[in-house]
Amino acid sequence: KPYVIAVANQKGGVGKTTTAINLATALAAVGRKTLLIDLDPQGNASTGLGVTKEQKARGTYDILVSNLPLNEGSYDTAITNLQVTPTSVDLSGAELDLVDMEQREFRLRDAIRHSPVNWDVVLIDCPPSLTLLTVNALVAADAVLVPLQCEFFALEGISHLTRTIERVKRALNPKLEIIGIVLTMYDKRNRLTDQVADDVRGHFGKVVFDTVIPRNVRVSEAPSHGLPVIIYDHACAGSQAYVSLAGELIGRLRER
Amino acid sequence: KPYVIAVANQKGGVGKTTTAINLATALAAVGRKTLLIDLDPQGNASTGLGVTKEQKARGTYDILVSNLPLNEGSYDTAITNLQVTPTSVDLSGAELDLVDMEQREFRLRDAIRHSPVNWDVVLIDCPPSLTLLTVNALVAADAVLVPLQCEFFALEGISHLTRTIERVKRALNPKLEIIGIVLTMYDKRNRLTDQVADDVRGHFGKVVFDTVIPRNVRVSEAPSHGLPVIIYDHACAGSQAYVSLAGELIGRLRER
Ligand SMILES: Nc1ncnc2c1ncn2[C@@H]1O[C@H](COP(=O)(O)OP(=O)(O)OP(=O)(O)O)[C@@H](O)[C@H]1O
Ligand SMILES: Nc1ncnc2c1ncn2[C@@H]1O[C@H](COP(=O)(O)OP(=O)(O)OP(=O)(O)O)[C@@H](O)[C@H]1O
Ligand SMILES: [Mg+2]
Ligand SMILES: [Mg+2]
Repeated sequence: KPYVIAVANQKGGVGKTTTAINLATALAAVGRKTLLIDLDPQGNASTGLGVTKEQKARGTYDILVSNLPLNEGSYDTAITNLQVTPTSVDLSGAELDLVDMEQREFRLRDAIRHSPVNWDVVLIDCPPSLTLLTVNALVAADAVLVPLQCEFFALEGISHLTRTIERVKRALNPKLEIIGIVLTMYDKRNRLTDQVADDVRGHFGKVVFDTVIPRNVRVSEAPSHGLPVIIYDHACAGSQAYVSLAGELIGRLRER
Repeated sequence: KPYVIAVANQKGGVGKTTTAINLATALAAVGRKTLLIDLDPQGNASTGLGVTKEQKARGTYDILVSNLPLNEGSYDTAITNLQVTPTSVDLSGAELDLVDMEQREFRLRDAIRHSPVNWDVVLIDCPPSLTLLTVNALVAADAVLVPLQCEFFALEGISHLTRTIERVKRALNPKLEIIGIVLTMYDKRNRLTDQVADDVRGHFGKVVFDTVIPRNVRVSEAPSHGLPVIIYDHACAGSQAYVSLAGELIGRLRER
């Protein structure tokens, strides 16, 4: 049974997709059979891993709404041990389609449970919202990993996210926990960055990963080449940080 | 009857809220009676204009779901001629509440039409999604203003947004148009930025505003003071760009 991690934060543009892609790649590189499920209608995780338009035609939407088995909507990537469940813009219709369905919050959890393939880890890239798609991810997950941009607006939304996680934990998924908060787009020239980082560490303590992801232009260039940054430019500061983060995550997975 | 502009883009973190706040402030500063409606459950536009927690308790959710008149959910700000309709996290429940309602896509349009107050311009800050809340904004709007970050993932989503605008125009709001696309967080040190900017101008031509908003740390500091950047630091590059953008927008409004 795979360990399932939802990469979630309703604040937009904080590095959810970038974190999901690079952690999935790093976990695959150290031999863990990994699946990355793209749950965002924008399909950025699919593109960032070089998935073709044809592959996107059968993926997350069909799994959630038409009961397609998860392994039939998952594809190999250029990276050994890493598969991806792609999505297309159809997925934005799933929010309305799911509303009237039985067990609408459990569709993704059941799709993972009933799959014959034995992944070690499943990562879910969530959209920037807390509606039914993200709730599906939180119900299916063992843990949530929260990328948090070191900016004022991003800090403001964190309590809404933790309250939602608590609600899902109480009502739908008792095992759910926050496995870690990772500070992203850290820019040491910007005074506000340090203030936000201090606030977050003060409030969440050890839950916050030691590794901080710096703002690094190579990270934003990688998706246009259909590659994770840790492959596109493994020596840059962004890649080094993601490799270090993967190391910390694996340590926390071992403890559980 | 006010001219209504939806500030929208389903890609997260591209500068929707920052653009809505600063354009609203600039329009108010030149004498236009302006209302900014916060349609994002994160409530960043409300916070960025210094709205109190008490005011947030009665706003967009009540207007959309419980028929509260728009002017009863709108408050004066510290800025002359600028009012705001705040929101709180309750609004994320509106997506599900609206689904079974009559005329669910027209709730915001009707609230604006039935209001006794005569604003000149209404700006709507949209959430990072294309679900019922954003559709309400597109149906209520005369035009859409699209902030576009000069990054690869942001460029990928633009065709999904334009198709959605076309669909709403055909089915629900024939007058809807794109009044402009503004390039945000422009960083001239980053080669990718220029490539994306060239792509966008090549594809959208004159629709793209001449004014480009530079990445500027003062912009991200302003919200922690509850002020728009054009007031927090009117001389910085970010503010100058927003004032210039407002000038271009006013020119386009005059033409219509
Ligand atoms: N460390 C970094 N340095 C520089 N740019 C980054 C970094 N991390 C992410 N980016 C860029 O910032 C933008 C936002 O990141 P990303 O798309 O991963 O965020 P997201 O939270 O998934 O966004 P959304 O809310 O739209 O799903 C992207 O263009 C990405 O390439
Ligand atoms: N020109 C700029 N320079 C530097 N930082 C900026 C700029 N514009 C916006 N920001 C910062 O970038 C972050 C994202 O901007 P903003 O919140 O306005 O985007 P958004 O599109 O409204 O996000 P969401 O999709 O979550 O609603 C914020 O922390 C904001 O302060
Ligand atoms: Mg994303
Ligand atoms: Mg916003």
